[in-house]
Amino acid sequence: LVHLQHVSRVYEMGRLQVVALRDVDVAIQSGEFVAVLGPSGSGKSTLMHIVGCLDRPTSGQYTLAGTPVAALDDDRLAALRSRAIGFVFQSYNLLARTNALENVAAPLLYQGVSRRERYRRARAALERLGLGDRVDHSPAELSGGQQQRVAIARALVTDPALILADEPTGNLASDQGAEVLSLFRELHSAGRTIVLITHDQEVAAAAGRQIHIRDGSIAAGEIAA
Amino acid sequence: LVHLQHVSRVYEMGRLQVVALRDVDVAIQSGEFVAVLGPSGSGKSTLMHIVGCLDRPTSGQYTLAGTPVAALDDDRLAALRSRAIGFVFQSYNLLARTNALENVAAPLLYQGVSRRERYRRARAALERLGLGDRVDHSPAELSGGQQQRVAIARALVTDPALILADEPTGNLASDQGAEVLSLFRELHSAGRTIVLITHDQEVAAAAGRQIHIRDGSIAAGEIAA
Ligand SMILES: Nc1ncnc2c1ncn2[C@@H]1O[C@H](COP(=O)(O)OP(=O)(O)OP(=O)(O)O)[C@@H](O)[C@H]1O
Ligand SMILES: Nc1ncnc2c1ncn2[C@@H]1O[C@H](COP(=O)(O)OP(=O)(O)OP(=O)(O)O)[C@@H](O)[C@H]1O
Ligand SMILES: [Mg+2]
Ligand SMILES: [Mg+2]
Repeated sequence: LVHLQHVSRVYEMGRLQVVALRDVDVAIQSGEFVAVLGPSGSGKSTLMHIVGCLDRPTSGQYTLAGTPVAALDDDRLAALRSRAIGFVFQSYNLLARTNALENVAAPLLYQGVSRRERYRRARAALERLGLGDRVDHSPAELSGGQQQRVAIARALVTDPALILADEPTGNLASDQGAEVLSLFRELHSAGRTIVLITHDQEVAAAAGRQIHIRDGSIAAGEIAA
Repeated sequence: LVHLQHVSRVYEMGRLQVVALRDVDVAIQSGEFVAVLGPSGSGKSTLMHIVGCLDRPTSGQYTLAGTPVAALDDDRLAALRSRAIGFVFQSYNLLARTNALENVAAPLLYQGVSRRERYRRARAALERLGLGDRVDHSPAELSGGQQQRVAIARALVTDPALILADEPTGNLASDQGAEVLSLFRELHSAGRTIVLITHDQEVAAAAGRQIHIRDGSIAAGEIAA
């Protein structure tokens, strides 16, 4: 499903260059549950943005379900992304002055789903995450952990084949974190592919395989499940 | 130092009311290290914003170092806050398009410190948090965990007597989280008062006392150290 070969990502900052990813090879089969771990600043989110077609590699090849991503223009990339990939951002990226229901329903706008059906599915996703009584709250009227759960509901509402989650339980106490993890396990056993960045050992242990990143490089020995 | 009596905080949302804190009594002595725990949405950040003079109670009394906070107008409250309190926000609240050095130096502007001295102290605080090589990066050019450490450096740069931290290690892997915790312990043994919201059991165990909040109320039996 996901295949990166010799992928690097370099940020230009005036005269300086910051190497976020350095010659990275990653292969993720359809239906896998993979955890990505590494210190702060090691390149985890950068890797995830590339896998999620939100950013392009500086060099190297990325093929998604057999298609070379470099061959797709921005419109076709956006269409592929909105149909096949659900993304939970590390900083949530919720729309301000928009309530939780509308935030969660937004990805369905591109799928041609009726307004009534969009809101029905969005409400169901929010209830699944324990936020049935917060559907009318905007991000500023929600706690940090509630915003995080809205971001998770939004990533799942289109029922995507590939789910990418960047520290999805970072702001949740252990019981709510465990509920989110059991939701991901359920989606995995229903055949979804899940790639999840975490520094929580319990969450990492739930995955079938772990990828360790340090200073932009993948540590050896990660291929075994 | 911090004394809340019968404090409530109610948010108005059109016709609805959301009770975030309900009749809360909290007393924190100068020099204590206290952890605040509770599920997502239970009122932890709301409590911290009131203690930090960033928000006012709907009812009840709050006295800080013997002064009733209700008697202070907004200007005197802001002066007290910028001199005596360091705050690490759950969502960092860094200034966009402003590099890490300027973000960290900003609180010193109100203290009448020379530009040269502001930058010297800001650089030292960033180096203390392992970000000596990221001083020129704006928040968009930093990872999540790096942004969190910039927010911590900014809270400490004025050497405040009271440090309030809202999930300060939420985005940090265990080794960097441990470094932040040892920094807080150092500040505590130097006599600073620390109140820290966390869901990480190891961090909570470092505190002398724990306060548990659930649905806006403090659970009984938290007074013992
Ligand atoms: N502006 C607001 N309007 C209405 N309700 C609000 C507002 N801000 C917060 N709330 C509600 O108040 C309650 C307490 O929020 P608070 O941010 O204090 O929770 P918290 O304990 O910090 O949670 P978390 O661990 O998720 O950060 C939540 O249920 C939240 O939905
Ligand atoms: N726009 C940018 N310009 C320059 N450097 C950047 C930019 N974005 C990220 N970086 C750098 O790239 C490196 C990798 O960042 P990334 O966000 O992938 O880390 P991460 O592993 O997700 O860390 P964290 O656990 O703290 O979220 C970091 O050192 C960061 O400072
Ligand atoms: Mg990251
Ligand atoms: Mg909070």
